[in-house]
Amino acid sequence: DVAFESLTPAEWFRRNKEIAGFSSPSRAMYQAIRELIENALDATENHGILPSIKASIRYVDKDKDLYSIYVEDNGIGIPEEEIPNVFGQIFYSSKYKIKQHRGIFGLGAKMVVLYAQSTSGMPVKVMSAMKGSQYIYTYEISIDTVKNKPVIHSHVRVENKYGWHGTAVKVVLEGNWQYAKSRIEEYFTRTAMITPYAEIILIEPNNEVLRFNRITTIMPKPPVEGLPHPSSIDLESLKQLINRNSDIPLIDFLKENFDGIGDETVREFLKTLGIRASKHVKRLSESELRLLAEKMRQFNGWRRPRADWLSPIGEKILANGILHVLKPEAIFVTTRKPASYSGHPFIVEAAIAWGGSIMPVDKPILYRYANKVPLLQDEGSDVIRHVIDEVDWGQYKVKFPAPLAVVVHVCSTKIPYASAGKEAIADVPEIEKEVRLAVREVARKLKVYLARKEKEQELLTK
Amino acid sequence: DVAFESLTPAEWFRRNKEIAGFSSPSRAMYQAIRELIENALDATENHGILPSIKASIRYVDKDKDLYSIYVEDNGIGIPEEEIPNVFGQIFYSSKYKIKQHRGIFGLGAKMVVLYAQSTSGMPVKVMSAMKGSQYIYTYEISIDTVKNKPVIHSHVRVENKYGWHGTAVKVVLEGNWQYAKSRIEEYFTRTAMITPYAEIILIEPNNEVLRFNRITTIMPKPPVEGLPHPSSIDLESLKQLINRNSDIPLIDFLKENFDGIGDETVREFLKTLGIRASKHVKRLSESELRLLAEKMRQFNGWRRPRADWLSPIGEKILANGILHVLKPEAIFVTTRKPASYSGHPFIVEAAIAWGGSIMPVDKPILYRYANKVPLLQDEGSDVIRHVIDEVDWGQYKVKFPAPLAVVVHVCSTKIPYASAGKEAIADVPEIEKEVRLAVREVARKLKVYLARKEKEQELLTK
Ligand SMILES: Nc1ncnc2c1ncn2[C@@H]1O[C@H](COP(=O)(O)OP(=O)(O)OP(=O)(O)O)[C@@H](O)[C@H]1O
Ligand SMILES: Nc1ncnc2c1ncn2[C@@H]1O[C@H](COP(=O)(O)OP(=O)(O)OP(=O)(O)O)[C@@H](O)[C@H]1O
Ligand SMILES: [Mg+2]
Ligand SMILES: [Mg+2]
Repeated sequence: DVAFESLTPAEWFRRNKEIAGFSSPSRAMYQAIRELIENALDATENHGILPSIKASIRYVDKDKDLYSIYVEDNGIGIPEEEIPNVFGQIFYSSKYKIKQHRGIFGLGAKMVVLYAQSTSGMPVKVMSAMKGSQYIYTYEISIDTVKNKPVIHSHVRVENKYGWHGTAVKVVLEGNWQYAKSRIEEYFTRTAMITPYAEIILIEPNNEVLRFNRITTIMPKPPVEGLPHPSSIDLESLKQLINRNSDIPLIDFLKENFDGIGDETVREFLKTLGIRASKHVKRLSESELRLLAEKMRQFNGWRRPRADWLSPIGEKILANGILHVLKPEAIFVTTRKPASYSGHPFIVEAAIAWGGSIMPVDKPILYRYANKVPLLQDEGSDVIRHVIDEVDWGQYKVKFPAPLAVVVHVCSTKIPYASAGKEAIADVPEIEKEVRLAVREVARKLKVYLARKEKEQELLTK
Repeated sequence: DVAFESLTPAEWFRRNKEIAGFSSPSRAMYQAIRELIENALDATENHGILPSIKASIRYVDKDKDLYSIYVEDNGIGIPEEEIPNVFGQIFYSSKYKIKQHRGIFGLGAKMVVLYAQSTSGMPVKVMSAMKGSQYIYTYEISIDTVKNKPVIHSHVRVENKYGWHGTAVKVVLEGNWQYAKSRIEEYFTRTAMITPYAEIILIEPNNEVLRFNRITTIMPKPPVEGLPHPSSIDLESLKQLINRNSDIPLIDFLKENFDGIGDETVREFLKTLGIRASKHVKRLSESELRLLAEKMRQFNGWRRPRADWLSPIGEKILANGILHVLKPEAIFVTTRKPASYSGHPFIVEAAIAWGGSIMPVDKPILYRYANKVPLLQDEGSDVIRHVIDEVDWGQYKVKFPAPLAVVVHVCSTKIPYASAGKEAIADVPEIEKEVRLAVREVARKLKVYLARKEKEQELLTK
């Protein structure tokens, strides 16, 4: 006899927390701190605030491997009435927009709370104030997994005497500092490498302090919110857009709700489909909607997706960061033009660092970034790794062992992560192609450099 | 200004289908057929039915890369009133139990429907009848992602004239047969390798037929449903169990709801906690519950988890399957005793195949299985791959290139998958340890064999 059940997302992720990266105490510790750091960077950098982030990991109970993780930022804060859902309802987010953020799923903060309450039994403690807020709000929250709703254990407000704005989060959870230490430190180092305008401090359980000072006050332009591109539209999304709109003529609906649709182009397009441009959008039939979605996706005449909703690292910051951290003898960088997959714009940046303090290796040391977040796990599932493995380095005059490091950054309004732990980019053909072109570009620059060195060497030995 | 939104699971997975393995048309095609085949095997084998599964992949529209995928089984069928939720509501399943199944998430069938309707606009067609049913029920279903609810396009019943029982599913979706062909064929071959009691037929788009005949009618004993083990209990689960139970004495509650709890042991255990064994379970305080969950998890005196809820392949079937498909010169197998992680029992089986038709390779060819399902993607994220990479094959007299294949099967009431696409097992320390022990066991047997061959070789050359 077969009994069927349904689960809320909270109950599902509680049972399957490995899917979100919480597979062992050391990995959970790593995942927790990175989810909180990424929320802090999104809350500052994306809003034009120079990030100042303080983080600490402390022993709470060494026998039970319990640690407290604390992350505080000077960001835009969270509105008082939103704090419970932000930390207590899975699939709740302000980042379900067409814009580049580190966050994407509406899951990170909740997984930290879920893992913490499952291992320590303790709720999360959150303190937050928005710019100009008269009060600082403090909550203690856990998640009711049967309902996917927050449970508020306490809710206090205090006078915001010094005009603070930002968010501070503290959880107690089971971890393994001995195994997680090097990964967490590497995560902070690689984050600082491409975020020189951020000040980040990490206090470790043994009271060692990892400090990354602000090196510049120049921040890249924050991305703005974009519109979907017609080449990513499917029937579902089209219907949802129509439901949220008033009943206006189709041509206006298309021009107002999509990026890349020119007036003359869309009139021509609708003519070939045999749908009147003036037809009111809520009166389109099911078969007309189906035709429209399919043809919009296939049509080649739309303008390319804009990159205003993206925020690449930039060649200058990338080169300086790599020089500062890896100290190579030579460095070659490139930022590709925007491309798109399924209508989501993306930009690939790549760099090769050679020699200097880089130790010779049997295969290139790979530094992967997605939306400015360093990816340190699941390398084998990442499309970037697959591309690097296929490069014939011999034709660029590289003989292993060689002091070679490759840095690849993919930024997009939607990174197609291979899993909810956000550690690998899935094998999307368009991204694979762009990564390959970017790597070849910097590899050719390396080849020129090595050829020149070779020649100089020959002249010296004559 | 920051706008917060919440999403249903259906909307979330529609936007993030790469998380479930639907990252490109070729991979989506592969994922779709495997989700349906695994549902078919669960519906037959786990219920003592010799599986007869017919599958076909056909061209529907070559220009649009549209294919139909059809899978039919002779399994237990789906109750009429359950069919809409089975195919139309994400996180709906009959496998949220403590028992070994291929399915685990309540997501597979729904992802197939979601991907199909997003790419072809067409609903799934389902036909099902339970044993002895007077009727065969046919539905056409799509998913309303805004509500996470099924939309029924048609619902018909016909006389079940020939007493058929089973399920047939047909979807039309965008795929890429050219890229998916070899992976899909490999999936079928590796499935047949360890399922010799199943008859599986695949009709390909070019009308080639891949046929795996039933080689034996002896099936392994189906697993039975189990109880949770106290070493996997957390506060959440404990509270949920209490809510579902009547208000009985704590000692009875523990003995009836958990595996491995002996009467004397639990009386002793409760004494050390200072909680009365006769106290009614709904009257335990929050702090008593917290103490109970924590101490149950840590206590070493429980019996080991039982393996009645598991169904390993078995050394005989494993050896015969490998001999039949890989045709090696020698084969060594082992089935480890049951172990557990977080209270979930699991068994590791390993085999090494050497020589014969196996081509020499630079590193071992790895065949991974989880709950009798071949894993073909994401090898780099899999704990099994990590263990194999660390084996020093030299100390087992293996010099590469060598004709060496390693087969590892992990079966459990809960496989800790690294992602919702179920292609890699996460790095859980207890599983890593057991896989390492299993591989070393068969590697030692290989060493004995190679040492003997070496000696024979020396004698011949004298
Ligand atoms: N430190 C913070 N400062 C301001 N807002 C925050 C902060 N942390 C979380 N938030 C808000 O809470 C929301 C939910 O955060 P959460 O980490 O769960 O999801 P996300 O960041 O949107 O996506 P992801 O799951 O990929 O991290 C965010 O979208 C953001 O609006
Ligand atoms: N061919 C089938 N025969 C009988 N029952 C089926 C069949 N396919 C699906 N079901 C039922 O529908 C449920 C949902 O299937 P679905 O594939 O979505 O999830 P699952 O198999 O439980 O888990 P997973 O997401 O890991 O596959 C199953 O648990 C099973 O009860
Ligand atoms: Mg986040
Ligand atoms: Mg399934």
